[in-house]
Amino acid sequence: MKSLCIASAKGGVGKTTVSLNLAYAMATRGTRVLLADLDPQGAVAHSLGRRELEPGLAGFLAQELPLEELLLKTRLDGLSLLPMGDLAVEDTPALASMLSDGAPLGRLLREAADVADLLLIDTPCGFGGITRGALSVSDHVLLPVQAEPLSLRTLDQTLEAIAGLRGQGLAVELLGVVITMLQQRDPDSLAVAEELWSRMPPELVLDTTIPRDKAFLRASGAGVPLGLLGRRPPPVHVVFDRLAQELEARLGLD
Amino acid sequence: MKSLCIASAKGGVGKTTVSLNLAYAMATRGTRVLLADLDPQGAVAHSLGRRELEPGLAGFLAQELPLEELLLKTRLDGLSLLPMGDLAVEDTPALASMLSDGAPLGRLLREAADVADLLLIDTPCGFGGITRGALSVSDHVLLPVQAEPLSLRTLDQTLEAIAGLRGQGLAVELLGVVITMLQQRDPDSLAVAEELWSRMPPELVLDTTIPRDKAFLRASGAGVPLGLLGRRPPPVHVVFDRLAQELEARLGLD
Ligand SMILES: Nc1ncnc2c1ncn2[C@@H]1O[C@H](COP(=O)(O)OP(=O)(O)OP(=O)(O)O)[C@@H](O)[C@H]1O
Ligand SMILES: Nc1ncnc2c1ncn2[C@@H]1O[C@H](COP(=O)(O)OP(=O)(O)OP(=O)(O)O)[C@@H](O)[C@H]1O
Ligand SMILES: [Mg+2]
Ligand SMILES: [Mg+2]
Repeated sequence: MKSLCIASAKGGVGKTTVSLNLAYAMATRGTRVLLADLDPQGAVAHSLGRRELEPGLAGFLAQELPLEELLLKTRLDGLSLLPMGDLAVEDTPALASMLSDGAPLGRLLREAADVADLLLIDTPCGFGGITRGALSVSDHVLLPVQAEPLSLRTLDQTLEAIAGLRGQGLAVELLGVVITMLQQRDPDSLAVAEELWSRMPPELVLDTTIPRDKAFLRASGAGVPLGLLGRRPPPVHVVFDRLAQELEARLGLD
Repeated sequence: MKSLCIASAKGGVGKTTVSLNLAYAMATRGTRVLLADLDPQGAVAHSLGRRELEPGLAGFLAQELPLEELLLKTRLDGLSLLPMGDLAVEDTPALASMLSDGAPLGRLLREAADVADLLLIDTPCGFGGITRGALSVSDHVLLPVQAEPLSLRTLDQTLEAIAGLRGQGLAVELLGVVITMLQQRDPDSLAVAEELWSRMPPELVLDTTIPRDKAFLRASGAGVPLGLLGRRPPPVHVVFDRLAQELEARLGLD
């Protein structure tokens, strides 16, 4: 099994949207994917219109429940979900300090290996204890960069944070950045993409870019990944097929 | 002096954009505003195209420097800035635990009262130690809610977090929510605004809404608040005049 963490210091750049739609696309192409939601807000479950009442990861950690009992099946055989579960807001700091050295997630990794080829982890914004814990059990990390000036300006800090964690002994490798919410006809948005293409080493910027598209609001309003929106999914959903193909090759899952 | 914190559990909802443009609009209307950036990413400075090399808040706390020495003047007499300053990424957890009970920020409050009528505090996403510290020294908190389904779904957790902190003794009052990035011609975006108008008590939803507008990308690309973009500011900048007026009345600054 491989493990991939989706992380970013900046908020609202598309971590949850990429996690959900990439997991769905990779599962339709035959990879067994376990999507784990480590964001205390439980955005993955929210994106799927589910109430957060299952025990989820919070139950896995607190009551030592077996993973098999907590996984949520989806309409797709190859995709299972581990939601954050029922976590009281005031318990978030305790969760962050519990996870920050990654030890409790070791059991997640071991039990996930029985059911999945890829463990995909969505994280909250920033590099607090939860994200550091997730990175400590991940082989790779993918950084969504929103094609807007503010998100570009904080990219250096994200790259520094990753380099710093590797300096402290974490093995996680930077897979690269994926450009999200790109508006090709907006000069300020396009300038961000052009700067990434010219500044970053080419192998660290994924070829697939994700355009800003109203279909994403429709999908999250309907509580489904793009691929399940309506009888015929919106044309933009093929972007995640391309992203899935690119990642299969990079992760050695093809 | 009054103090107002801009906070949200969800990332990328417009906290920094509202903080910066509201501070600028209130200062043009005669309120002396100190805008303090408590986000370790230093987004306020990034929005103004500045390098983060000043000591800023990190220097204020670590070296007990006087506030007067750290404030950055702007083109507007009534607006001064306290950037986050030069903070190494690995020092963020220590900052979060240092601030979480708010005590170090007490000195900020006392010294700010000599220079400002309003202390406006931008915070990182989530309700970690830094945001809890900021809330503990704030009279009021304003919650930006992005007019998109995912942001609405996490609003309950934000309201719960505020109620929980008040239960633990914090005096901060919820001023209300401000709808950001509203797309009136997109049914999914409009549905979020309509749900807020029908679900929340009317006094808790500000009358002023902030539309999604490309001018915001131009302004952050140029490193200025909307009011300083180009020879004649874009029409959308009047939205922050209206927001300023509304807040002056609610905060008793008129
Ligand atoms: N390509 C896109 N086009 C249009 N809207 C998008 C796109 N990707 C994401 N969105 C919307 O932008 C908002 C932010 O996306 P999302 O919640 O996935 O970001 P995030 O990085 O997970 O945020 P957080 O920091 O809160 O975890 C959501 O409302 C989502 O529906
Ligand atoms: N009304 C708007 N219309 C269009 N774009 C906007 C608007 N408000 C903010 N933006 C853009 O949306 C992005 C997110 O805004 P911003 O960085 O202010 O959010 P934030 O809540 O401070 O994010 P973080 O959680 O990272 O602190 C930025 O690129 C900003 O320029
Ligand atoms: Mg998310
Ligand atoms: Mg911000």
